[in-house]
Amino acid sequence: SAQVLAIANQKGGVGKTTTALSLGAALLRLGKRVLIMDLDPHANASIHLAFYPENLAHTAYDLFQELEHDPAIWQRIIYRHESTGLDIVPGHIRLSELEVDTKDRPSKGLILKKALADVSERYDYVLLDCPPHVGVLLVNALVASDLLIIPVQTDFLALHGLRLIFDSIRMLNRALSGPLRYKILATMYDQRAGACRRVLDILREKLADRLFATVIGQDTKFREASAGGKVIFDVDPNCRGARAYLQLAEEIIIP
Amino acid sequence: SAQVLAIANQKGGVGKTTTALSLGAALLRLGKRVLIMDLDPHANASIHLAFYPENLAHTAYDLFQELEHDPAIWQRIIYRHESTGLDIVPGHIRLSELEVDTKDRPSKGLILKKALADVSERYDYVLLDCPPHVGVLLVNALVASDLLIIPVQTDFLALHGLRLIFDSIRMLNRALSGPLRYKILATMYDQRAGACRRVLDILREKLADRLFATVIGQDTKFREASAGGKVIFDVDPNCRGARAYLQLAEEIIIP
Ligand SMILES: Nc1ncnc2c1ncn2[C@@H]1O[C@H](COP(=O)(O)OP(=O)(O)OP(=O)(O)O)[C@@H](O)[C@H]1O
Ligand SMILES: Nc1ncnc2c1ncn2[C@@H]1O[C@H](COP(=O)(O)OP(=O)(O)OP(=O)(O)O)[C@@H](O)[C@H]1O
Ligand SMILES: [Mg+2]
Ligand SMILES: [Mg+2]
Repeated sequence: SAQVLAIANQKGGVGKTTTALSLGAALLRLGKRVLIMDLDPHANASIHLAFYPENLAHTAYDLFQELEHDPAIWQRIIYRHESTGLDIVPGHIRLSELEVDTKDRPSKGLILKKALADVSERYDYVLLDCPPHVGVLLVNALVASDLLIIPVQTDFLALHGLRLIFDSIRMLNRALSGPLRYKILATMYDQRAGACRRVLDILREKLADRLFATVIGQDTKFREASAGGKVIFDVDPNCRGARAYLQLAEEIIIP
Repeated sequence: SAQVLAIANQKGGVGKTTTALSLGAALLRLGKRVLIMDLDPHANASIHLAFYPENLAHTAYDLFQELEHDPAIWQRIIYRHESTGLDIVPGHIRLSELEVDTKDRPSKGLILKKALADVSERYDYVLLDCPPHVGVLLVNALVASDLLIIPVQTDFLALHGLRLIFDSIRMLNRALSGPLRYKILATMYDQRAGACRRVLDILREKLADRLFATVIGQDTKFREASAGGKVIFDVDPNCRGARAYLQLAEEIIIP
């Protein structure tokens, strides 16, 4: 049954979406069946693959709108991205209304976990691209996840931000049925910057095996990928960024 | 009297804080008196200058807590950063409580504008570093601002994000007393990336004089600056990043 990987960090622009798409594509290349769920109202992952939420009748928003869960909903909200073979449930701006909508709904944090049971046999990995906010969407993602991947930039402020992340995790652990499994992923690492190297050393020392061995280096090819609506492997499968995410996929498959 | 520059974009990690600190430092070097206000609960600008909110008795949060405005508050919340000469009002995580706190307070969007009148003669420029959220803090910043600077990364998704920004601006214009003056600043421009160049061309074509002529290029030295708690000018005043922000300061002083 599917391993659910939540990709979250309340800080913006740290590589959550890039990780969801690149890791998803890497797992696919290694023969795994992959579903990407775009839980971000800004729907960046969806837009990247040319699924424009305003043009779609059905998106991730439908899942949170159902009053009675119907397994047939998955037929409507899963889209196949032909050129990569990735399956995606697109996001939508209306996801931002959920904070208010689900306020009085009991067990509102369990909606996604329960729904995912229907597709658990169809995929090896389900990747959840999360918005940079703490809220009902993030709680759903964490409750549903088997592993939380936290992309963290290798800069000084990110170290300080880690404290905030761990405070949130501690708070959430009280609400969750079991302790949250998480692992930090160093992203946008610039080996030319001494500051980056120092931060990476500190992360390795403080986090030990809570830090992926794979470090995602800065690679300008990700912008080409974004502009062309492609995943990194379809821009240059041998570039630094592509090889890094492939290595990350292997690290996840064989832990 | 002081020109108030709000630096905002609901997307994370686009260079708001880097712009607040670097532009502030640049204006200082050009002989202007500068105050930076850190309106972000994550207080990145403050932490960068080694003002740790948890160790401070008084921060920007005090301003929004006063039931009756007392001009003497500025003596408590303005700190001088000795090595740069920058004045800063540090942020604090409690700023995030304001969304709830000020819910029932009339004219809650005017708090900052009214308070700033007390220091308007002491500074030439007041820079407001905003959080990546739409909320009461952002409204206060926009109501108080003479110019909204919107840092935008030169990538494909940022173009799509522009639409969201303009929707917000249109919505806010109805609430504000006058139309919002804004100008886009292209940031993290990577000249080696064809994708970046294409996005910059589109921005120039679509925005015309709503786009600063100055483009902030990608510069690894900003990470050194962040790690050392320095502004870019104290790392290398001749590097690409430093010269770009100096050029931006000149563009703002002589519009
Ligand atoms: N390793 C990398 N090297 C260079 N650029 C990168 C890398 N990873 C991501 N980027 C770029 O950085 C920007 C932000 O990345 P991304 O959208 O993945 O972050 P995010 O955490 O999902 O942001 P948000 O919080 O807005 O959802 C994008 O332009 C992306 O192409
Ligand atoms: N021109 C640049 N070249 C290289 N790195 C940059 C540049 N501008 C900013 N950065 C780096 O990018 C990261 C994000 O920048 P910054 O914190 O200024 O963004 P922000 O919009 O304030 O983020 P947030 O939304 O979290 O407040 C920081 O590590 C910063 O040092
Ligand atoms: Mg994202
Ligand atoms: Mg910031």
